[in-house]
Amino acid sequence: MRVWAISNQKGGVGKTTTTVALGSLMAESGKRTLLIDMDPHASLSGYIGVESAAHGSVYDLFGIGGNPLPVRTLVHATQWDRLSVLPASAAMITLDRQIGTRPGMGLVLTHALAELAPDFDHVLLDCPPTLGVLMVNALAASDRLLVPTQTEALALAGLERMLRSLSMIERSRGKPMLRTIVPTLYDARTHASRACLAQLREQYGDAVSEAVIPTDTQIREASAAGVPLASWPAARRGGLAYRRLLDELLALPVSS
Amino acid sequence: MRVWAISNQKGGVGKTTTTVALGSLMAESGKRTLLIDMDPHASLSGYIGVESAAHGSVYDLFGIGGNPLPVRTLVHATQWDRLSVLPASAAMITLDRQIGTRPGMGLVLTHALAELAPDFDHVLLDCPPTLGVLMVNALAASDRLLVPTQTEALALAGLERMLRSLSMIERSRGKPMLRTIVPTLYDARTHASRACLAQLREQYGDAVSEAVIPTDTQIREASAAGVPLASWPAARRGGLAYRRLLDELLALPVSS
Ligand SMILES: Nc1ncnc2c1ncn2[C@@H]1O[C@H](COP(=O)(O)OP(=O)(O)OP(=O)(O)O)[C@@H](O)[C@H]1O
Ligand SMILES: Nc1ncnc2c1ncn2[C@@H]1O[C@H](COP(=O)(O)OP(=O)(O)OP(=O)(O)O)[C@@H](O)[C@H]1O
Ligand SMILES: [Mg+2]
Ligand SMILES: [Mg+2]
Repeated sequence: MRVWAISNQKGGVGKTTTTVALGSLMAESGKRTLLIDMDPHASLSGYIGVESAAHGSVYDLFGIGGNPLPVRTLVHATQWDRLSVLPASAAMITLDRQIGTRPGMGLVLTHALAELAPDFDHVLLDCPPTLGVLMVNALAASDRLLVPTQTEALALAGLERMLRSLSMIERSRGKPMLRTIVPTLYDARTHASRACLAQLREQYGDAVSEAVIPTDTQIREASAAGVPLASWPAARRGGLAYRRLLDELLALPVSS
Repeated sequence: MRVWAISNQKGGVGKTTTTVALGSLMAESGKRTLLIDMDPHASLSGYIGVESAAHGSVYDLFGIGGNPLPVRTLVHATQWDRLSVLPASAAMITLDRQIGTRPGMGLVLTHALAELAPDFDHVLLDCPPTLGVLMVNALAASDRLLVPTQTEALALAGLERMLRSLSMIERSRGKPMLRTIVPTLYDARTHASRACLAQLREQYGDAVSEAVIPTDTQIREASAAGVPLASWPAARRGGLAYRRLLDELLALPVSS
């Protein structure tokens, strides 16, 4: 089982879109795939249509005010073969405050995923645009971090700040994190986008994926319809870019 | 002194852009204006070029591990007349965990702003895409909440979730929060954008501003250049929309 965390402290860069797109392509290619919504705003849960009210959520893994629920009871099948979801809930907003500096709460997700190892080939963690206890859990549990980055100037400056903050948190992991920066919302017609992509490659070299995700209005249409990218053939440009990205990622080494 | 909080749990909807645009227009019209960056990712501080390393930040108001710094020492002039900034810093990431459930930490900003009341006509709070202790402070300290909302389907569903979560937090204020929903990144050419705007107005009525902020690539150019909207004449469409929004907001009642 490979675990991928998809994160960026900058908002609206395509984290949820990337998680659902890659997950749906993995499931389409025959892999048993689990999407976990780590964002209290529950965008992924809303996109896929698996709301936490009926099912329980990532919150219940932490056992605040009671016993933690077994992770298998929180995982739900979707209408797409081999694609399951563990939803988020608004209650996750309060996790940082409730946990405070209590030790050991950074490994809650790692232990839960160890139980699921026989059931899934891939697990993708859609992270919130913050670096709190949910992000600490995601980093500890994952093999590789994907950082969707919008190809525009402020986002580049933000990326540097984010990677600095991340290395503060990664120290708690003990081993360095494998990272891939994924350029998103790329518009080849604008000079600003092209200049940003060139700067990303210059500054971060091989850490930047070859595949670049273009702006494709059909991606927005697919999310409005609640249909993952693999099942939305009209998103030709976006679909092709995410398939290339997936091929590239699967060829990369898995962490030791 | 009027205090405005600009927030949405959804990322990338134009919170920072709206804060800087409105602030720069207020300063241009002769009002003494303070922008406060409440986001640990420090987008606004990066945009305006006031980094916390040299100056201290919102973090220092909370006095974690020492005495809080006087707010006046944290406020810095910018190169634009009557426009000042109180920057953010990455240390703010840890505030929720460090504060935990300690009482009284929701009014830190309210007390700090009381000291600044003689110095400013407007204070704008650029909030992070989360609802933690920084957001609790922003709500307690502000007269009106502006919620930039992208005119696309997932963002509408997210708005409902966000407003539900907000009312959980607002209870700690004791009095209801005046809110204005500001449609952003609007593209009149697409059916999806037009349909979303119509649904926003149907669902939220007068809580939605008349002014609608269109997608304007010059807005992105202005932020890449680190120049606030009022000083970037090329952003004609965006500039006009934000001036209309400002006129509309200044005509609204201030909370009791
Ligand atoms: N390649 C793309 N082309 C066009 N639209 C896109 C693309 N990727 C994402 N979007 C749109 O951009 C918006 C933001 O995307 P998304 O919600 O995936 O970002 P996010 O980083 O998960 O945001 P948040 O910070 O709120 O979690 C959505 O409306 C989505 O449909
Ligand atoms: N009206 C607009 N037209 C074109 N681009 C815009 C507009 N408003 C915002 N943008 C661009 O969209 C991106 C996101 O905007 P911004 O950073 O202001 O959003 P945010 O809500 O503050 O994001 P975060 O959730 O990370 O705080 C930026 O690249 C910005 O330049
Ligand atoms: Mg998301
Ligand atoms: Mg912002």
